[in-house]
Amino acid sequence: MGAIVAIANQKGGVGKTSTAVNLAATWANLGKRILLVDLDPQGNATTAFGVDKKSLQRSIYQVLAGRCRASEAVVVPFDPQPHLIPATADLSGAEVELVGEIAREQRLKEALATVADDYDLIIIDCPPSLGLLTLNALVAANRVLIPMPCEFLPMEGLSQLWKILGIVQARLNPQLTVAGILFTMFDPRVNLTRQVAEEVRRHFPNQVLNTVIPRNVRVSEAQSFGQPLIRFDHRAKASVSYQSLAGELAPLLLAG
Amino acid sequence: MGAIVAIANQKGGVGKTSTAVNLAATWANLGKRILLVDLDPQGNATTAFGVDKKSLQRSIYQVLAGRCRASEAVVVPFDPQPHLIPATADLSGAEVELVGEIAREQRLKEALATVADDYDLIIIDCPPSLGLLTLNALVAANRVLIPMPCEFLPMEGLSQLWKILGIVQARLNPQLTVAGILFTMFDPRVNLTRQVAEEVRRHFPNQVLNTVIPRNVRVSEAQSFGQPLIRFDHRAKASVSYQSLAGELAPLLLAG
Ligand SMILES: Nc1ncnc2c1ncn2[C@@H]1O[C@H](COP(=O)(O)OP(=O)(O)OP(=O)(O)O)[C@@H](O)[C@H]1O
Ligand SMILES: Nc1ncnc2c1ncn2[C@@H]1O[C@H](COP(=O)(O)OP(=O)(O)OP(=O)(O)O)[C@@H](O)[C@H]1O
Ligand SMILES: [Mg+2]
Ligand SMILES: [Mg+2]
Repeated sequence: MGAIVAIANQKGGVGKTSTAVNLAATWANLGKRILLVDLDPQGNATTAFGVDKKSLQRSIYQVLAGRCRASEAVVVPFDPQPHLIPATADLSGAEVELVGEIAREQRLKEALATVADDYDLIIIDCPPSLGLLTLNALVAANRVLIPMPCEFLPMEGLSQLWKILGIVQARLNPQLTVAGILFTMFDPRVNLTRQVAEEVRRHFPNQVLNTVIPRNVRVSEAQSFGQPLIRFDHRAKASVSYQSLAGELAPLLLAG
Repeated sequence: MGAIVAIANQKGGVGKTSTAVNLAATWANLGKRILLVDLDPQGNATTAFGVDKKSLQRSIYQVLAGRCRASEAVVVPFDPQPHLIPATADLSGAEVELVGEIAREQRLKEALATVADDYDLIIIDCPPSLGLLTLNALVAANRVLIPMPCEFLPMEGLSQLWKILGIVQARLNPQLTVAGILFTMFDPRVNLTRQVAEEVRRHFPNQVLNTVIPRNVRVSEAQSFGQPLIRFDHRAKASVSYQSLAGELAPLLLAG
């Protein structure tokens, strides 16, 4: 069974979806069998893969609610890889519905166990919160990747996230380890960017990945065409960076 | 009783907190009596006002849980205005705790009614979700302001948000009207920005505010010093824009 990595950060707009989509597509392009799970009621990963939400029969909501198997919700936006379990707006009901359930944090883990052998890696795109959906992802995953722009408010959120990860490791999922902190929308010309980067490297030694994703409008443009960057413009600055990120993370996430 | 405006958008990182903090401080500078309510477990508005969360006895969590009155949770980070009801991480428990309560969407409305006469305007900074906390804000408020950067994924979220606002108006709060859509982090040199701006103006006629907030690193820098922009650098491009936004919204939010 391959790794399962959650792309998580409760701070909004830090590049979780962009990272999940572009890493999935970059590894798929290299022939890896990749499943991307969209766990955000916004369904941004689903949109970024060009999938029309209105046409979907099933989504991650039905899987979590136990109404269908994970394999039945899988769609294939680009032949042959990556695969996607999409999300629609009804997922926002799942948090409230799961609250009273027994073992509510284990739902996603149990569902993904039924398809894990079909993939080299499963990537989970998390919503901007530390609620039950993200908790399900952190229990299902054995690795967590934390995208963050080098700004003040995202940095402040890092220590809250770190505390939560410690609790999850201690009480729900001892196997969970941090794959790394990924600097996104990075602009080295901006003083604040360099200052925050230095401070994060100091507070979280050996956790910051070498690869940095530059600010690059092609990321948003690709999304407006429903395509991952590797297909939209593989020579774009951010695409090249996501390709070197795929290289840096492969030994950790795709080993064996 | 003055207006209550919720700054809401379930898309993350669109400038909700930056707009809430800078509008509150700009109007306070003009002598208005302003209360900012931080309704996000991240507590970013609290941090952006330089308040040390560890030193707080009470926060919005105790108010929603009925353990103290709203007036008892108010702090004054800058003398004499604006006032703030801060948020701490324990607020993330509120969503789960409120689920089973009767009239759970009315908690904030009832709490703020006890202080509304002390202020010309109350501003609520919402978290990046459409859960119970944001719902409480949309029930307590009579206006909603929607910040959004002119990018593809935030635009896509607008129609989902519009649907939810319709439901809230029909079933929970008929008085709720949209104060406007505010373009943030606006960079006119970027094609995608202009295209999205045009499309939003076409789909939501008469809803887009004239004032646009430019992308300006001084916004983030001010936050790293725990100061609103009007105090940190009132001549910064974004500060000047927030001042003209305060002028554009005053007739709607501060009338009478
Ligand atoms: N490297 C980059 N350069 C420029 N823009 C970027 C970059 N990465 C992401 N973006 C843009 O920034 C916005 C936020 O990114 P994204 O939606 O991936 O973040 P997120 O953390 O998934 O947000 P949310 O918290 O709402 O789920 C998007 O409009 C995206 O197109
Ligand atoms: N006009 C601007 N120019 C440049 N940076 C900005 C601007 N407005 C906001 N920012 C920065 O963008 C990031 C996101 O802004 P902010 O935190 O206000 O958004 P938010 O919608 O409140 O996020 P969340 O969804 O996490 O609550 C912050 O780091 C902030 O400093
Ligand atoms: Mg996302
Ligand atoms: Mg915010």
